[in-house]
Amino acid sequence: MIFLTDLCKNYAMGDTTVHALQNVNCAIVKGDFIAVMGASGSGKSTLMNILGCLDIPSGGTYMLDGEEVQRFSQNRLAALRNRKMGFVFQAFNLLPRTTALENVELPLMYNKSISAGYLRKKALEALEWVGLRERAFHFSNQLSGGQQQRVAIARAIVNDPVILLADEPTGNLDSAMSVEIMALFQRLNRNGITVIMVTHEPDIAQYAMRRMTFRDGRIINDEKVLGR
Amino acid sequence: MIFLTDLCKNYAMGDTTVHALQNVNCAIVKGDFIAVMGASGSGKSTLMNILGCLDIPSGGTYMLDGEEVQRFSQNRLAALRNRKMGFVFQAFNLLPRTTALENVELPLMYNKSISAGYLRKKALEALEWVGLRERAFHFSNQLSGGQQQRVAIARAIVNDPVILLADEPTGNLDSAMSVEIMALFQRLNRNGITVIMVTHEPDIAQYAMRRMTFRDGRIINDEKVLGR
Ligand SMILES: Nc1ncnc2c1ncn2[C@@H]1O[C@H](COP(=O)(O)OP(=O)(O)OP(=O)(O)O)[C@@H](O)[C@H]1O
Ligand SMILES: Nc1ncnc2c1ncn2[C@@H]1O[C@H](COP(=O)(O)OP(=O)(O)OP(=O)(O)O)[C@@H](O)[C@H]1O
Ligand SMILES: [Mg+2]
Ligand SMILES: [Mg+2]
Repeated sequence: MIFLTDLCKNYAMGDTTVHALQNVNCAIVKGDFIAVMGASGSGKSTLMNILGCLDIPSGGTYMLDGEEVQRFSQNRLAALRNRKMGFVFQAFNLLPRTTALENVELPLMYNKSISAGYLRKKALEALEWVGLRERAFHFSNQLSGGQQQRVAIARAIVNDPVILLADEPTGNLDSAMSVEIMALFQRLNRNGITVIMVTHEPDIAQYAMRRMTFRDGRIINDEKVLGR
Repeated sequence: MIFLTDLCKNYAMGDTTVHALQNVNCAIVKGDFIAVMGASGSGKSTLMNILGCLDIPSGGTYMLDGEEVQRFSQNRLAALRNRKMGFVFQAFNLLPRTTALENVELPLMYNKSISAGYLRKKALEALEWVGLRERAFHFSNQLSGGQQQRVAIARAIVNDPVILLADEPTGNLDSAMSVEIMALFQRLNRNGITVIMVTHEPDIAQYAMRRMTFRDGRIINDEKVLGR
């Protein structure tokens, strides 16, 4: 389903170059549940942004369902993103001066075929799944950090994405809430959604089926999670 | 040093009221190292914002070194904040279009008595302590999530605060880097800085001397960390 071949991402900084990703090679199949780990600055978010069609590589190939995505125009990338991807950003990126409900409804608005009533129903359901039904009408700045993170998760799943990309989805959640979110991700994964999640917490990585470890822009380890 | 008496914080939301903090009572002495824990939405950041003079309570008293801070004007709060507090925000709040070094120098700029050379030297040293000396000239949007978090930590400690308030300071850091940041906090604490840190990770709370647990805006537990 996904093939990355010699994928590279560089940033030119005056007379030095930051090699954020260097010759990344991997295959991801439909229904995978992958935990991406590695030190701060090792390239995890850069990989997620390329997989989620939010950024393009400097070199190499990103093959998705038989098409070379790194060749796509901005418009084709945006269309693919809206149709197939759900993204939980490391910094949440909620719209300010917008309620939790409006933030979650946003991905559905690209879909001209659904009614306003159905849109609202789906968004409220997604908020229910993350325990935030009663915060639906709070503005994003009236929510705690963990509540903002959960709104970002609801927004990522409301449009039934094929691929869910979650960058540190439990970074601001206590253990009990983290377990609930992981149970939700496992349920989505059993229903066929491919889940790729960055986490620095080994307890959270345990919920995945496969663990990929980054160092200095390269994959140094890619193995099955024991017992899964 | 700090006494909170019947501290309350409410938000009026149309016909309902959110009780973010309800009758919080506690004493904090100079040199304390406190881990604040509790579920998402339980009032931890609200407490931190009031302690850090970024917000005022709806009721009750905040006594700091013999003065009732909840009576202060905005100007007096700002002066107290700049002189005594270092704050690591849950969302980092770095200035965009500003380098890591400039972000860290910012708290020092209020101090008219220090030279530009000394200001730069102190800021570079703080970046060194969080392992980011070589990222000093990156802009904040050119840093990874964990790098941004560490710049926020450097900025909070550069002005030799009396009280360091850190809201989820390791939320985006891997284990090795988290251990380094905790060693830094312990070193600062041994040098006399009072450290109050929100964390949802029990392994991180272990570095503190005292653990305070919140639920629904109240302190339900306040005890010494075993073995410390
Ligand atoms: N400006 C606001 N208006 C209305 N409600 C608010 C506002 N700010 C915070 N709240 C509510 O107050 C409660 C406490 O928020 P707070 O940010 O202190 O929680 P927290 O313990 O830090 O949570 P987290 O672990 O998720 O960061 C939450 O239920 C939140 O929805
Ligand atoms: N726009 C940019 N310009 C220059 N360098 C960048 C830019 N964006 C990221 N980098 C650098 O690329 C490297 C990888 O960044 P990335 O965000 O992928 O790391 P990460 O593994 O997600 O880290 P973290 O765990 O801290 O979130 C970092 O060293 C970072 O400083
Ligand atoms: Mg990252
Ligand atoms: Mg908080």
